[in-house]
Amino acid sequence: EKVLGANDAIAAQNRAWFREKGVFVINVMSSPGSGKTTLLERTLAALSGRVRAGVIVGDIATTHDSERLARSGAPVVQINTEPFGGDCHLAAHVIREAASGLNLDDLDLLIVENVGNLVCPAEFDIGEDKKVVVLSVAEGEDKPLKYPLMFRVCDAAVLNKVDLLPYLDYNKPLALENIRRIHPEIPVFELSAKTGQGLENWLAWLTGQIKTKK
Amino acid sequence: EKVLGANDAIAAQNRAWFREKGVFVINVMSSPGSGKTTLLERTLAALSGRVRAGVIVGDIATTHDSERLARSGAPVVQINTEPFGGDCHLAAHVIREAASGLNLDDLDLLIVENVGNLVCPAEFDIGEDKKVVVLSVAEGEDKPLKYPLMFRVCDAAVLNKVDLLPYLDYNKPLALENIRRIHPEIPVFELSAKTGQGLENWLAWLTGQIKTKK
Ligand SMILES: Nc1nc2c(ncn2[C@@H]2O[C@H](COP(=O)(O)OP(=O)(O)OP(=O)(O)O)[C@@H](O)[C@H]2O)c(=O)[nH]1
Ligand SMILES: Nc1nc2c(ncn2[C@@H]2O[C@H](COP(=O)(O)OP(=O)(O)OP(=O)(O)O)[C@@H](O)[C@H]2O)c(=O)[nH]1
Ligand SMILES: [Mg+2]
Ligand SMILES: [Mg+2]
Repeated sequence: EKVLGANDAIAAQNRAWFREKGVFVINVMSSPGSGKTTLLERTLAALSGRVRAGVIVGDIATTHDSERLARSGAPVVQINTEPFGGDCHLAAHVIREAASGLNLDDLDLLIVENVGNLVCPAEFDIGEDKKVVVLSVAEGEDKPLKYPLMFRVCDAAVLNKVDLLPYLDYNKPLALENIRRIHPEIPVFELSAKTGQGLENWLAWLTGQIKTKK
Repeated sequence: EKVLGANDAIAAQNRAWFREKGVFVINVMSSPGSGKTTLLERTLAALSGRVRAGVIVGDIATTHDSERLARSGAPVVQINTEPFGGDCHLAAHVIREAASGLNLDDLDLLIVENVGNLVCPAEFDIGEDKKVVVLSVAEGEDKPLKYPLMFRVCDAAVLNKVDLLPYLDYNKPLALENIRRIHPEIPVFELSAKTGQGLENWLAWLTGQIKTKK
C-alpha cells in the first residue's frame, strides 16, 4: 500500500508537468513479444513530420528496443531495471527521471513502452493520459479473462499479428467478447504491426487523442 | 529481502517434504500464452499409465487451465491470486497449501504451472527440483537477453510453436545463441505443443529426471 501511495503522488506530479508542457502521454503494455516495439516503429514512421514524438522504453536488460526506435529519428530514453533490482514494471519516479532527459517543450507526444508483463505494470500510474494494452493473436483468446486488471485499466486495446490468423485456430469473435466482458466500451484495433494492415484506425485514435489534449 | 527470506525457508520445507514423499517437482514458467497448458496437456496424456502425475496451476483469475488439465484424469489444484492481491507469481506458502490438497503418496511427478510472467516467478523458490521456461517462436529471438534471470535460473528450456516457423521471419539459430549466451549448458527442446512434433525429447528428459530423483 505504501509503495503505491508514494508512487501515486509522483505520478500526479508527472501528470501536472506533462499537462503544463502540453505533451500527451501514452503507456503501452503487453506480454513479452506481443509486438509493442514493432507497433511503435510503424507508429513513429507514420507520425513523422506530423507529430513531434519522444519515447521512454523500459526493459529489464539490453538497449535493443531503444536502438530500434531511435532509427525513426525520435528522441528515445532507455530505462534498464536490472541495475536496480530487475523491476518488472516502470514506476512514476523512473519516468520522472527519464523524462527529464527529454526536451518536453519540443514534444506533442510521449510514448512509454513498458516492461513486457501483463500483470504488475497495470498497477502503477506513471502520470500518463492513456494506457494501451497490446495483445497478440498468438497468445490465445483467454488472456483478458486470465489477466483482467490490465484490460480493465487500459483505455484502448490493440489485437496484433492478425497476419498469422490463417495459420492459427484462433477464435477472434471469442477474443473480442472476452475483452468486452472485462471492459465493455474499450476500442480494439485489429492490426498487423509487421505488414501494416489495419494501422490507420490505431493512428486515427492516437492523433485524435493528442488533439483532444491540446 | 525479508519477503524472499521467509519464502526460502518455506521452500526448503516444501523440498524436504517432496523428497520424503519421493515426488519429483517441476516449476513451468513462461510469458502469458507461450503454450504452458497446451504442453502440459500433451505431457499428461503421454505419461498417463507410466507416471503418476498431479498438477498445481497458478493464475490471477479463472479456472480455465485447471479444467483443461483435469481432462487428463490427473489430480489438479487451481490457485487464483486475484482474491489475495493478484500476485504475479506463485510463492512457496501457496504451493505448500495447494500441495496439501493432493495425495503426494500417490504421485511420482508434481507439475506446477506458474502464473504467465517472464520476470517475478523466476525469483521465488517454491521447493521444486527443476525449473523449466517455455518460450514461443512468436515472441521473437531476443527474450533471453531481455529477461535474463528466467533463463539463468531454469534447468531446461522449451522452444514452442515451431509449427509457426514457416510463417514467421524467425531466426532460430540466433534465438538458440541468445539462450546459450545467458545459460550455456541449458538443454533446449524444440517442439510444437499443438502438433506434437518434437515432444519425444522433452518427455525423455522429464522421465529421466523423475527416475534420477527416485
Ligand atoms: N507475424 C507477426 N509478427 C510480429 C508482429 N509484430 C511483431 N511481431 C514479431 O514479434 C516478435 C516480438 O516483437 P516486439 O515488437 O519485439 O515485441 P515487444 O512487445 O516489443 O517485446 P518486449 O519489448 O520484449 O516485451 C518479433 O519477432 C516481431 O517480429 C506482427 O504483426 N505479425
Ligand atoms: N501454433 C501453435 N499454437 C500453440 C502451440 N501451443 C499453444 N498454442 C496456442 O497458444 C495459445 C496459448 O496457449 P496456452 O497453452 O493457453 O498458453 P499458456 O502459456 O498456458 O498461457 P497462460 O497460462 O495464460 O500463461 C493457445 O491459443 C494455444 O492454442 C503450438 O505449439 N503451436
Ligand atoms: Mg519491445
Ligand atoms: Mg496456461
